[in-house]
Amino acid sequence: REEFYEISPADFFYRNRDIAGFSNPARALYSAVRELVENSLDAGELARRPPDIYVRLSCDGEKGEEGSSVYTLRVEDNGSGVPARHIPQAFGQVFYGSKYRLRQARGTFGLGGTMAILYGQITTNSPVHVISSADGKRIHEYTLMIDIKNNRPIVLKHKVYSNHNGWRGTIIETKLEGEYSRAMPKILEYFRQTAVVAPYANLTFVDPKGRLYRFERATEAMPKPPVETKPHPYGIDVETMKRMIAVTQCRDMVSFLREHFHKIGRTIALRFLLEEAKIPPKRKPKRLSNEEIVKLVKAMKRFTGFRAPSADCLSPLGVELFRAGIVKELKPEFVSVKQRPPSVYSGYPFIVEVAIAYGGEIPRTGDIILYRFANRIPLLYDEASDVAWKVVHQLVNWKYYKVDPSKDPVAVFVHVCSTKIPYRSVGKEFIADVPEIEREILNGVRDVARDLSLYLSRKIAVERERQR
Amino acid sequence: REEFYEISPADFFYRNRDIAGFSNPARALYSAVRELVENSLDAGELARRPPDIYVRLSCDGEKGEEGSSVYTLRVEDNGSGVPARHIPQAFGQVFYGSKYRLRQARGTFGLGGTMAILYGQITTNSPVHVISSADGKRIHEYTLMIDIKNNRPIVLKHKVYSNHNGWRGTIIETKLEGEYSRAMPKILEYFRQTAVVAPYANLTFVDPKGRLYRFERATEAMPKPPVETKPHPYGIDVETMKRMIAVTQCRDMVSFLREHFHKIGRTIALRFLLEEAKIPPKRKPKRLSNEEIVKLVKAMKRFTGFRAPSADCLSPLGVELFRAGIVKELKPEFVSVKQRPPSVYSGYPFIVEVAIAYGGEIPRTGDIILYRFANRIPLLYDEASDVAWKVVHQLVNWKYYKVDPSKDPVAVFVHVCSTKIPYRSVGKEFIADVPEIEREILNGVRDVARDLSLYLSRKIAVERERQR
Ligand SMILES: Nc1ncnc2c1ncn2[C@@H]1O[C@H](COP(=O)(O)OP(=O)(O)OP(=O)(O)O)[C@@H](O)[C@H]1O
Ligand SMILES: Nc1ncnc2c1ncn2[C@@H]1O[C@H](COP(=O)(O)OP(=O)(O)OP(=O)(O)O)[C@@H](O)[C@H]1O
Ligand SMILES: [Mg+2]
Ligand SMILES: [Mg+2]
Repeated sequence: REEFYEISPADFFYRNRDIAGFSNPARALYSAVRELVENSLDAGELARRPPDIYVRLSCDGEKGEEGSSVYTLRVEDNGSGVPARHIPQAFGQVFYGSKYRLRQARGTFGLGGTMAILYGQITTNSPVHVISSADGKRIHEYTLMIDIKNNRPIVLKHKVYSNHNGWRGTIIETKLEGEYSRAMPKILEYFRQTAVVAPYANLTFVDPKGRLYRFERATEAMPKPPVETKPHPYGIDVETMKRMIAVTQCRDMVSFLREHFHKIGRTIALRFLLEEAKIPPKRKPKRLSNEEIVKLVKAMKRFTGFRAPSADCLSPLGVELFRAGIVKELKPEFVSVKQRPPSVYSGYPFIVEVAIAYGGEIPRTGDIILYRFANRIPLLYDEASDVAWKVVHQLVNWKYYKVDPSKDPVAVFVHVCSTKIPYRSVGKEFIADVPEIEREILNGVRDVARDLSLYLSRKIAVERERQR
Repeated sequence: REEFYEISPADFFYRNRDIAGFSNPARALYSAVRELVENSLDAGELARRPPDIYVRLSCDGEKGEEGSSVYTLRVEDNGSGVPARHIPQAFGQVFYGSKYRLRQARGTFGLGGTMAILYGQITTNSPVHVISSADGKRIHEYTLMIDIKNNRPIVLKHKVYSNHNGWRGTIIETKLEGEYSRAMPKILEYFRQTAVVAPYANLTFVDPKGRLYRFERATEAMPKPPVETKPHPYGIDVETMKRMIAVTQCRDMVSFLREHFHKIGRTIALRFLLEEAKIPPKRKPKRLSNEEIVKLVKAMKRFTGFRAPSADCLSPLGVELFRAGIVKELKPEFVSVKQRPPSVYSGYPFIVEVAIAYGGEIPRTGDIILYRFANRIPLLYDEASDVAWKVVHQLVNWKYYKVDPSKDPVAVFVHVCSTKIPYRSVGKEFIADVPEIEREILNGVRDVARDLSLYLSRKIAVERERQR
């Protein structure tokens, strides 16, 4: 009498789209814009071309229920483009993408762009247009819908044009129900904060009223691109180990460790196998028994001799870039920026960068203003559930730094970059309070708070001097 | 050069298991216990048999890294059992289950039980044993693992026994890495709070130290079971409409509306089609054009003539049961319990039940203690991100009710039941601040706070009288 059945990933996120950030027309408009802009920024960094991103939101004129309407959202970029054979699945299938690797990127789940299109489809029944060139020779234009029940793209049309000026990039145009008046402050704030952490990007936004917002690039210099890395032994588990063993060509344990793991040299591999794992170095990986695999994984987590992961797979903002973005946006009287040394949680390397700004155009809001970023993405929702909020509002003793949060115009900026940001949900809005990350944010905030406190003491001293 | 590929739902939740509540060994132990106990409670309510649930957690003796160990978790119930042909997928496939329907249940996503087993497998490489009888005639024993890459069960063994005493129920035994010392307070609290909202269940828990915890049922009376309902027009979107049209046998719009939707009678259907949707009643549903489908969905959301959804698909605790559970656990000096009338958000009916308790064994913690429940599940994490916390700590003016949160021993209990609880993430720990739900919780808290304030005034008056 109980009916059992399976649902596809697209069906799951269709039924639970609020979990992915598409809970109501205003929030869905914000989420659609940010998911597509983040894809375009990733594509620009991949192509190592300063991104020119153009976003147009126009109202199709039909008033929906209580203030919502149908909008057309168009996002154009000059990034890497999407290879033609992957376009249908990249946009028409949930859990399909190119970001499933150990390298810093905004994209993580293989879900965001597809969700924007899915939401558009279920509210307007219209297909999405994707125009892209990845090789500069041909331009491919697809008209797609999503077969939600089966998590598959439906290609309605596919045209190919020759590419006369070698353009590379991607254009997405989709219709969706939204409510711009409520979404507008968040959308504009998203662009403003993106300009701070991606100052090499030109962002143009035309809103439904035809107003043009331009965020001009402050520099042509692109950040050093992150390099894909291999898994670190501290983060390994039985499943990953079994997959490595299944694909390995290595015929002994030493070369297996050196080939598949991050920074394990011959000496360390031998020491680990003989002293900790107690597995003969000559053993064939494919011949390990199930018990030996479990023993090996446990030994890897215990062994203290592995080198800390390097940060080549990360691409932090850097102190200069971060400072430049903050100064440009808020023109503060004082700024201090610190980059913490690379750290690691569960085998994933991460870097925390913290800044504090005082005065200038920072408003007095009765509390410290917190700006949060992860892998160069601004996080604008669920502040009180984020680890950075916990640090800034619960763990730091501001009095000690001569700061009165209720009176002083202070803003704190926290940027975390990692090969895996521990988001608490697929909506990418807040970060879990992983102990290692919490500790680094706390240390970073204390570093910059110390600088501010010196500045404020000097300021008070100068003021007293003047008054005599 | 960019590698595109797809990942299965099991692979997705393997890589992002922290999103599902399996972030570290202590938390994973809690999540595994709660997911399996919730499955057993759902099964008992389905079978309409007062649940007897036995949970044993034993330590396998191997110390893992920093305090974690391998545990064996065994959960036995006398519920509906799982039909043999569905056992492999119910436990070995993500997004497979029997809870994808419009009827109140703890299960929602088709993910929880499978996650517990997946986590056990990747930390211990051991299979799970599932023993079940759904018909009372045969007992099926499966030994399973999960093919994570392909989201498919792997059946290692399947034995069938004859069932001599007609037992019905399910036994799950799995090995997993955990850390009981850190998880213990939460696990015990989970059982305690479950006893409050499922007082018809016997819960027995044997912990790794061999200590026995018994939560005896307070009543044999089972709640009235929820009845599956049809979608309400206010919650409809284009995708659901297209699926109904694809399966319908109806050959005109009036019977289509009456057949597929919740409580639409002939008169209302005609009025809606003629006045609001402007679609001829004789039209064949399968002949509707895409534009007409969109027009129909929009009209459904606008039309004010549909009847509010009934609450047959819900199964609230009821004032008596809620009061009994609270009195049994906290023996307060005063309790007031209120059930709000059925309400609806996005077409999903819901009922809010609120209680306030004062004195007795309620500790003074410096703030109001908040107990949260959703579909009879205790929510123990992420309190500050939950809509109930926002209401109790930010929206209610306690001074007005003569309550000083920092001094008075006050506990507030909030239970929300719905055909779709708007959880913020698949870990089922906190609820989104959907405006309709927030409003009902606020009204409920004010209702019971008013009663408490009367009690406290009388108490103060009596005290003054005595002192003269
Ligand atoms: N504008 C674009 N330019 C180039 N490639 C793109 C663009 N948009 C999407 N893609 C490709 O399509 C894939 C899927 O995009 P989608 O947003 O659905 O997932 P994702 O970005 O990988 O992960 P996330 O869910 O975290 O956003 C990406 O991995 C990327 O390879
Ligand atoms: N103890 C049990 N007795 C009877 N049926 C069970 C039991 N445990 C699991 N099932 C069945 O297996 C299915 C899958 O369980 P699972 O926990 O993975 O998902 P769910 O309970 O449907 O949803 P959720 O992810 O919200 O828990 C259930 O829908 C139920 O039909
Ligand atoms: Mg993306
Ligand atoms: Mg379940």
